[in-house]
Amino acid sequence: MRVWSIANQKGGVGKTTTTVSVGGLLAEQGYKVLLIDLDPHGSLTSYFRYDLDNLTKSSYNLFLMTGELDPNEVRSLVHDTSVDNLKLIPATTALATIERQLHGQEGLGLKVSRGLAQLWDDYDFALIDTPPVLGILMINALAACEQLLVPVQTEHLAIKGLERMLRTIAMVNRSRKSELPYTIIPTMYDRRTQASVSSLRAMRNNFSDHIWPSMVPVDTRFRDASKAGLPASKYDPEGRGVHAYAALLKLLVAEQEQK
Amino acid sequence: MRVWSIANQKGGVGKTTTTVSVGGLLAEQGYKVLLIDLDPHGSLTSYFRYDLDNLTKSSYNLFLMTGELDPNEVRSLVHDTSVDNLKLIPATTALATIERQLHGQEGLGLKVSRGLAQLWDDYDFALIDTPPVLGILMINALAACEQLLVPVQTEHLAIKGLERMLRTIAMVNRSRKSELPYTIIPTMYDRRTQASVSSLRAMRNNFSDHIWPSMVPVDTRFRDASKAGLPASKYDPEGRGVHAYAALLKLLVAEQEQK
Ligand SMILES: Nc1ncnc2c1ncn2[C@@H]1O[C@H](COP(=O)(O)OP(=O)(O)OP(=O)(O)O)[C@@H](O)[C@H]1O
Ligand SMILES: Nc1ncnc2c1ncn2[C@@H]1O[C@H](COP(=O)(O)OP(=O)(O)OP(=O)(O)O)[C@@H](O)[C@H]1O
Ligand SMILES: [Mg+2]
Ligand SMILES: [Mg+2]
Repeated sequence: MRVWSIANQKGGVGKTTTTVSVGGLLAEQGYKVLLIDLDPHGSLTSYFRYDLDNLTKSSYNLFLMTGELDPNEVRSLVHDTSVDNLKLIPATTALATIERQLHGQEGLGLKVSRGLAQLWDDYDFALIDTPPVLGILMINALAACEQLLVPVQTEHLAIKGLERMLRTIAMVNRSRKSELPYTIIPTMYDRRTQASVSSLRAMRNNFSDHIWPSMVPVDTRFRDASKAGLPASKYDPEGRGVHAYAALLKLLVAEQEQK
Repeated sequence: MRVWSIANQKGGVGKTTTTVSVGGLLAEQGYKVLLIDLDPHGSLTSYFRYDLDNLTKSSYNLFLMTGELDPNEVRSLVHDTSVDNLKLIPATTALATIERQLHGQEGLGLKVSRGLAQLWDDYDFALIDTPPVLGILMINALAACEQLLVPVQTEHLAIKGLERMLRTIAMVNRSRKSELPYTIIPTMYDRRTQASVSSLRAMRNNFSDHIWPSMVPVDTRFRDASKAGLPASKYDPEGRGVHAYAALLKLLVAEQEQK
């Protein structure tokens, strides 16, 4: 199983949209895909019509499991989505209490990676969506993954946020055996806006060795797709946003196979 | 001094844009305005070209002040912006450590309101920008303000986020003498997108007694303005987004005068 996390400390940059779009395309290509929602706000969970406030099994349970883990207990957290081959471990608002309640507990940063290890042969890919805050939930996602996707809106303020995210990655790398590979994904690109054009150019200059050479354009179909509770590729396979994510995925999978 | 907070637990809905736009318009009308950045990510601080990582005086200092407060010590946290009549108490990334470091300290939820009380005669309005997370920083903003502005993107997922924000307001109201007035502001409305049109209608149906009857349309000039480090009204006074915020402000100020 390949584990990819989608993270950026800036809000509203397209993390959840990237998770659903990439997950949906992988599932359509026949891969078995598991999505994990680590955001207490639960956009990914709501996207697939689950109600955060009424779930008894969720990613929160991963943080309560101690000692020898039972694969069937982890499997019981998995829910269906509207798409074949695409499953979900949803979030609940209780995730927001973990930092205060479990602070100082041994191995708190590795709860998600230990839980996912129990499902290693069930799925080809696991994608983890994260909240826009540096804390124990993001640390778990960064510790559990082998590749990090960093969506960044093509606008001026987002570049400052990206520098902070890269400092977080450098911090995490100090406790990993090998450096965490990451890909910066320019999103919501609008060629009619001067700020969008110039910030994409600035991003390509400043972060040239980790940035995806293309970008995801602004596409109103993403909002329509989220209203329909479907990945964009199921909602409108010919959308320009879907084509962009398909091109990104082709590159990521090719790079992954080389390893 | 009137204190307004801008908050929503969902990321990327236009909180910082609303803070800058409303603040810029009030300053142009001759009011003395103070902006306060409580977001450890510091979009408002970056907007006005300050570097979060190199500031010695910031909103973080408000949380360290104890005992009898000295107005001049609070005044020393105030920085200039590119606009006359518009000042800023910036953020630093250290804000993200408050919850862990000061947890359990007496009166931690009232640090910002006690600090602002020292500047009561210096400004006509104080606007507080917040991070997209329920925690001690948002609690401080909700405790300090007399009016809450809740920007909500006109898209399907945002309505779920709004329900959660309203539960947070209900929680805060339990410890206030009188209910906190709040106004829901539909943002980034795009009449070409079916999801935008139907979610605005759903919002108006479900939250009719607290929603602003108009909305802020999608306007690419906001990104250009943020690149220029200017409020949208200074960047392009005739933009349709600026006109929308001017109409909102007229209503809010009129309502405020009636009290
Ligand atoms: N390429 C795009 N074009 C147009 N709209 C987009 C695009 N990508 C995402 N969106 C829209 O932008 C909004 C924010 O996206 P999303 O929720 O994926 O961001 P996020 O980073 O996950 O936010 P949060 O920080 O709250 O978790 C959503 O309404 C989504 O539909
Ligand atoms: N009406 C609008 N039309 C088009 N773009 C907008 C509009 N309002 C805000 N934006 C853009 O959307 C992005 C997110 O806005 P903003 O940073 O104000 O949201 P936020 O809620 O403060 O985000 P965060 O949760 O990260 O603090 C910015 O690029 C901003 O320029
Ligand atoms: Mg998200
Ligand atoms: Mg903001």
